[in-house]
Amino acid sequence: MSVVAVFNQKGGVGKTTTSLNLMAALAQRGRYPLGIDLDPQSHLTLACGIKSIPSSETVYAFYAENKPLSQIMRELPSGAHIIPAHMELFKIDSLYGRNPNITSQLKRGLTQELLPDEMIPVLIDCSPMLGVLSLNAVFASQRLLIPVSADYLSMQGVNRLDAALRVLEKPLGKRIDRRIVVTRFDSRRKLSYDIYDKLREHYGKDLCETRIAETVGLAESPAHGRDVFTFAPHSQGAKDYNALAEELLDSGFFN
Amino acid sequence: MSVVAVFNQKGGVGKTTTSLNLMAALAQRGRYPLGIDLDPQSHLTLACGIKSIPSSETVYAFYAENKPLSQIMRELPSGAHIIPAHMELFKIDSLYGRNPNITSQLKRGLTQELLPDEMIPVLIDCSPMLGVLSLNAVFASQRLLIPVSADYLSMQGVNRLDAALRVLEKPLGKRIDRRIVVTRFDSRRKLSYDIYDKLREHYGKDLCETRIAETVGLAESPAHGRDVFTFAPHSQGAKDYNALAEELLDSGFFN
Ligand SMILES: Nc1ncnc2c1ncn2[C@@H]1O[C@H](COP(=O)(O)OP(=O)(O)OP(=O)(O)O)[C@@H](O)[C@H]1O
Ligand SMILES: Nc1ncnc2c1ncn2[C@@H]1O[C@H](COP(=O)(O)OP(=O)(O)OP(=O)(O)O)[C@@H](O)[C@H]1O
Ligand SMILES: [Mg+2]
Ligand SMILES: [Mg+2]
Repeated sequence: MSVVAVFNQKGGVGKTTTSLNLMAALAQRGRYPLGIDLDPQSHLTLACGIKSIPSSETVYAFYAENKPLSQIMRELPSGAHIIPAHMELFKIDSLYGRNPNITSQLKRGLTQELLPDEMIPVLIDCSPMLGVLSLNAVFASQRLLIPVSADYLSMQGVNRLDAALRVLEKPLGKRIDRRIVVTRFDSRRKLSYDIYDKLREHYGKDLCETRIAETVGLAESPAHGRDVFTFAPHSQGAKDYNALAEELLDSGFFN
Repeated sequence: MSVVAVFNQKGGVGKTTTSLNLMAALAQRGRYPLGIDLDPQSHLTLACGIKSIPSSETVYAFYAENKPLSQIMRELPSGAHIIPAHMELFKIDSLYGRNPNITSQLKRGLTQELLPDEMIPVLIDCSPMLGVLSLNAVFASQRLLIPVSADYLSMQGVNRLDAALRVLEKPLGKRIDRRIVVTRFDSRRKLSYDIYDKLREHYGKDLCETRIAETVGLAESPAHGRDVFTFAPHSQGAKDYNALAEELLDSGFFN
C-alpha cells in the first residue's frame, strides 16, 4: 500500500482536480487506486458522481462512530474505490482537536483494515486547512503531492508548507518525500514561467517536470461527475494528467 | 460601522484579491476602511506588504492574549488600516473550539473598541474553512460578500454555503444580507456565462451585476505588496474592482 496525501493549505490550487484525474489515470493502467475524500466540501465525492449520501456512509462515520473503512468504501465505474466525505466533517476539529490520539486515527484505520502488501495506491484529497483532518492525512501517508497553481499567492503557500513540514518531520523522525506539481499553467502568461522557474530553483528534483495547463475541460468534467479521460479524452487536460501519472509511476512515487 | 465578511469555504475563489482591492477602492473614495485578516495563511497581510511580524502584533494576540484590537491595527499607505494575521491562528480551532463564547469574541472586540457611529467600512478576509475564525467573522458582520469563481466546484460551494447560512440565521434571529460576486470570469469560455446565468437564476438580486474578469494584473499585484490600483492603474482588474466598489456603495452595502 502506498499512501499519498494531496495537500496544500492554499485554496483552489487543484487538489481535487489532481486527485480525481490521477485516480482515473492509475485505474486505466490497472493500478486500481483508493481515493479518500477528507474535505468537508466533499468535492472529490461530488466529482465522482456521488450525491447527497448520509454521513453514516462516509468517512465522518469512521471518526465519529469508529465505523471500519472497508464498510464505507464504494467502487467507481473506473474500477477505483472511494471513501466519500460529508459536510459534517467540519466538526472534527472542534470535537476531537485536543485528543492526542486523533492525528494517527486514519493511519491506524488504513493499516488495520487494508491489506498492507497489496500494491493499492491510496490518494487522499485534503481540505485547504492544516487542521486535524489534514494532519491525519499527512501522518497516514508516505508521500505528499503538493499542487501549486501558477500564481504568486499559491507559491507563497508552498514555501509556508515546506516550513510546516520540517516542523512535523521532527516527531515523525523521517523526511516526508514530496513532489510539487504546477497546475493552471497558462503558457500565454510570463507569470506562469516565472513561478515555474522560481519553484525549480527552490525545490529542484521535488518539482515535477509535468505542468498541468489551464484548460476548460478540467473545470467542466466535475460538473458531469466524471474525470477528464471519460469527459474529454483527447483534451489537453487528459494529456497532462496522463503525463503526470507516467512521471510519478516511473519515479516510483506509488511504490 | 458597517462590517462585511468576505467568505466562501471554497478555496481560491478570490476572497483575498477582493478584500485587498475593495479596501483600496474604498480608500480612494475617502471611505478609509479597516481590513481584518482572519486567515492563518495571512495572505491579505502579505498582499498589503507586511512581512514576518511576531504573532503578538496580530489578531492571534487578540484571541490568545486578549490584546485590544486598537493595539494591533496598522495604517497602510492608502490611508486604510489593517489588523494583520499570523500562521499560529490555525491553533484557534482546537484550542478554543468548544468554548461557547468564542464565536462572538470578534463582535465584542469590534463593538467595544471601535467607534460604532463612525462610518468606517470593515472588511474581514476569511480562510477557506467554516471553523471558529470564519464563524467569528460571520457573527461580527452585518453583511456577507461571497466571491465565486466562474467554475462548477465554486458554484457548488455557494449553494452549500447558502444552506449553512440558513442554519446560522436561526440563532441570530435575522437574515444575513449577502451579495455574490463572480470572479475569474473568462469571456472566452462558455462555462463562465453558464455559471453566471445559473447564479442569476438562483440568487437574483443577491448577485452583483459586476463580474471580475480573469486578468493577470490581479494575480501579480500581491507579489509586489500592492493593490491593483497602484500596481496597474489602467488594467481590466482596476476597472472591474472600481465598478464593484461603485455598485456596492450605490446599493448601500457599506452603510
Ligand atoms: N488545470 C486547470 N485548468 C482549468 N481549471 C482548473 C484546473 N485545475 C483546477 N481548475 C479549476 O479550478 C477550481 C479549483 O480547483 P480545485 O477545486 O481542484 O482546487 P482545490 O485545491 O481542490 O480547492 P479547495 O482548496 O477548495 O479544495 C476548480 O473549479 C477547477 O475546476
Ligand atoms: N480575477 C482574477 N484574475 C486572475 N487571477 C486571479 C483573479 N482573482 C484571483 N486570482 C488569483 O487566483 C488565486 C486565488 O485567489 P485568492 O488567493 O484571492 O483566493 P482566496 O479565495 O482568497 O483563496 P484562499 O481560499 O486560499 O484564501 C490568487 O493567486 C490570485 O492571484
Ligand atoms: Mg478540493
Ligand atoms: Mg485568501
